[in-house]
Amino acid sequence: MGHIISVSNQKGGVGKTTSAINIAASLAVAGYRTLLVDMDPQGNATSGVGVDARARTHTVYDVLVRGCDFDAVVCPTELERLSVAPSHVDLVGAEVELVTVSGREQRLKQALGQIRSRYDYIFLDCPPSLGLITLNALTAADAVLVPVQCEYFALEGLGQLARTIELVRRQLNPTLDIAGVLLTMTDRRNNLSRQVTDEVRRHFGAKVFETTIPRNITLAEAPSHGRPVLLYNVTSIGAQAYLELAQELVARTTAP
Amino acid sequence: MGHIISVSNQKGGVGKTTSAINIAASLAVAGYRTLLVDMDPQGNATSGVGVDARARTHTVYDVLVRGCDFDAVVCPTELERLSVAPSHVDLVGAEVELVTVSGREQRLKQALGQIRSRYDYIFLDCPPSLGLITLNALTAADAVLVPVQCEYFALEGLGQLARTIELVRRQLNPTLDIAGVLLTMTDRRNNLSRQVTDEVRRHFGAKVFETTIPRNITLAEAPSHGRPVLLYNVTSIGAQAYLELAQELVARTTAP
Ligand SMILES: Nc1ncnc2c1ncn2[C@@H]1O[C@H](COP(=O)(O)OP(=O)(O)OP(=O)(O)O)[C@@H](O)[C@H]1O
Ligand SMILES: Nc1ncnc2c1ncn2[C@@H]1O[C@H](COP(=O)(O)OP(=O)(O)OP(=O)(O)O)[C@@H](O)[C@H]1O
Ligand SMILES: [Mg+2]
Ligand SMILES: [Mg+2]
Repeated sequence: MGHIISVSNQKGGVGKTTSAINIAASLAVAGYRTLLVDMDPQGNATSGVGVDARARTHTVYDVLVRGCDFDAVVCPTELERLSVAPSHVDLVGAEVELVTVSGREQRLKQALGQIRSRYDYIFLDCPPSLGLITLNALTAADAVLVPVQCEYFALEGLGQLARTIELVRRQLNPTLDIAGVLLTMTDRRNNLSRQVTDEVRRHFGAKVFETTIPRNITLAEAPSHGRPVLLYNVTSIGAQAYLELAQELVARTTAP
Repeated sequence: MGHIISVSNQKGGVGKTTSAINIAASLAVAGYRTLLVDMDPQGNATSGVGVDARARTHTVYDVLVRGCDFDAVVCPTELERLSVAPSHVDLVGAEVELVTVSGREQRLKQALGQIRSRYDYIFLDCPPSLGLITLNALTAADAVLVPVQCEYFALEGLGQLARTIELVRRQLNPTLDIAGVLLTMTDRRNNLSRQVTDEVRRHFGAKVFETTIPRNITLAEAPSHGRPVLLYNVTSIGAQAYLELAQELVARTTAP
C-alpha cells in the first residue's frame, strides 16, 4: 500500500521541490513505483522532471477543483518507475474557489485513495504556505517530510509548522506522522549552518534524518536540464546524498 | 509623499525579506524616513529588525482584517528613521476571512493612505505567494521591486509574476510601475548564475538594477542577531551592496 509523504514547509526556498524530485527519482531507480504530485502553482516539480505543464490537458488543479481522476493527470517521466502529476498556475485560485465546498481539505485524499495501491511511494510537493493546498496534502499524507535550510529564518518557521501539523492531526488526519526532518544546504565550513543543525537536532532529536544534503551547485543545475540530479550527474555529492537519504527513508517506512 | 514599494516574488527564498530589511535600513541611515511593513505571516522582516511580534498587541493582521489604523501598529527599531509594522501568524487566515468582504484588495491601500505622508519610503515585504496578501501589496504600491535569485527555478516564475502585475495594473492599480528587478545571491564563479543573469537582463533590460547582491554569508547571519546587516557588519560585501542599491533606488525614484 503506497506510503503518501507530504514534503512541506511554509518557509520559501528551503529545498522542498529539490528533495521531492530527487528522493522520488532515487526510489524509482531502486525499483520502487513512485508518483510525484506537484501541488505548487509554480510547477517546479513538473518542469524539474522534464514535463511541460502547458502541453497537458488535465492537471492537479482539475483533481482538486473539478474532482477529476488522477488517471487523466498522471504522466510518465524519463525514469521508468517515476510518474508525475503536473501542477497548473490556476492552482493559485483553488483556495478561493473551494471556500464554500464542504470537505474542501479532503479533496486530495479522496482522489489519491483510488490510485495509491499502484505505487509504493507518493510524494506531494507543497507550495511555501500553510493554506488550503498544503492542508490538503497534510490531510492526505501518512507522514510529513520537512526540509529545513540551515539558516536562521528557516529555523524561525518550524514552530508554526509544528503547530499546523498538530492541528491537522487533531481535526483532519489523526494518524499523520513525521517521516523526518531533513537538513538541507548544509555547509560544514560555516558557523551558522552548524548552529542551526545543532538547534534542529536538539528540537527534533531522532526525527532528524542522519543523512544531510550539502549545498551543491549540481542540484541547482539539474532542473535547468529538466532532469533529476541522478540523471544529470550521478557521481555528484548532491546525487549521492539523495540516494543515501532514499535508503534511510525506506528503512524508516518499512521498519518492523 | 512617501514612495510605496512592494517587494514581491511568489518564488520562495529569493531574498525578498533580506532585500526589504536592508534597503529600508540603508535608506534610513541615509536620512530618509522609512517604514517596513511585514506582510508575511512568517514574520521574518519583524524579527530581522529585532522586534518580537508576540509582544505586540496590534499587527498588520489587525490592519487588514479588523480595519485598525497603522498608528496602533507601527513601532521603532534600533535605527532612528526606520520603523516597522510587525506581522502576525494569523495573517495565514486573512485570505479566507476576507473572501466575502467587498474591496478586500484595497484594505492596505486605504490604511496606508493615512500615514504615507510621514515617510519618504514604505516597503512591503510579501509572502511567497500570489494570493490576497500580495494583491493588497500590489494594489497599494507605486512600484514593485522584484528580487530574483540567480537560479533556474527562480527564472521560471518570472512570467507568472509579470502576468499578475499586468492584471493588477488593469483591474486594481493602473499606475503600478516596476521599480526594478534585483539579482540576488549572484556568484561570478558559477555558470548557472551567469546564465540566469544574462537571461534576466535580456528579458527586463534597463529595469534590472545595475547593483547586484552577491551570495554573502553575513547577510544570512545578521537576522539571527535581529539586526540589519549594516548594524551587524557594515564593511561586509552584503552591507556595501545594499547601501549601493539604496542609492540606485533613490536615483530611480527621484529622477527628473
Ligand atoms: N542542496 C542544495 N544545494 C544547492 N542548491 C540547492 C540545494 N537544494 C536546493 N537548491 C536550490 O535552491 C533553490 C531553492 O530550492 P527549491 O526550489 O527546491 O526550494 P523550495 O522549498 O521548493 O522553494 P519554494 O518555497 O519556492 O517551493 C533552487 O534554486 C534549488 O535549485
Ligand atoms: N545575498 C545573500 N547571500 C547569502 N544568503 C542570503 C542572501 N540573501 C538572502 N540570504 C539568505 O537566504 C535565505 C532566503 O532569503 P529570504 O528569507 O530573504 O528570502 P525570501 O524571498 O524572503 O523567502 P520567503 O519566500 O520565505 O519569504 C535566508 O536564510 C537569507 O538569510
Ligand atoms: Mg518548491
Ligand atoms: Mg521572506
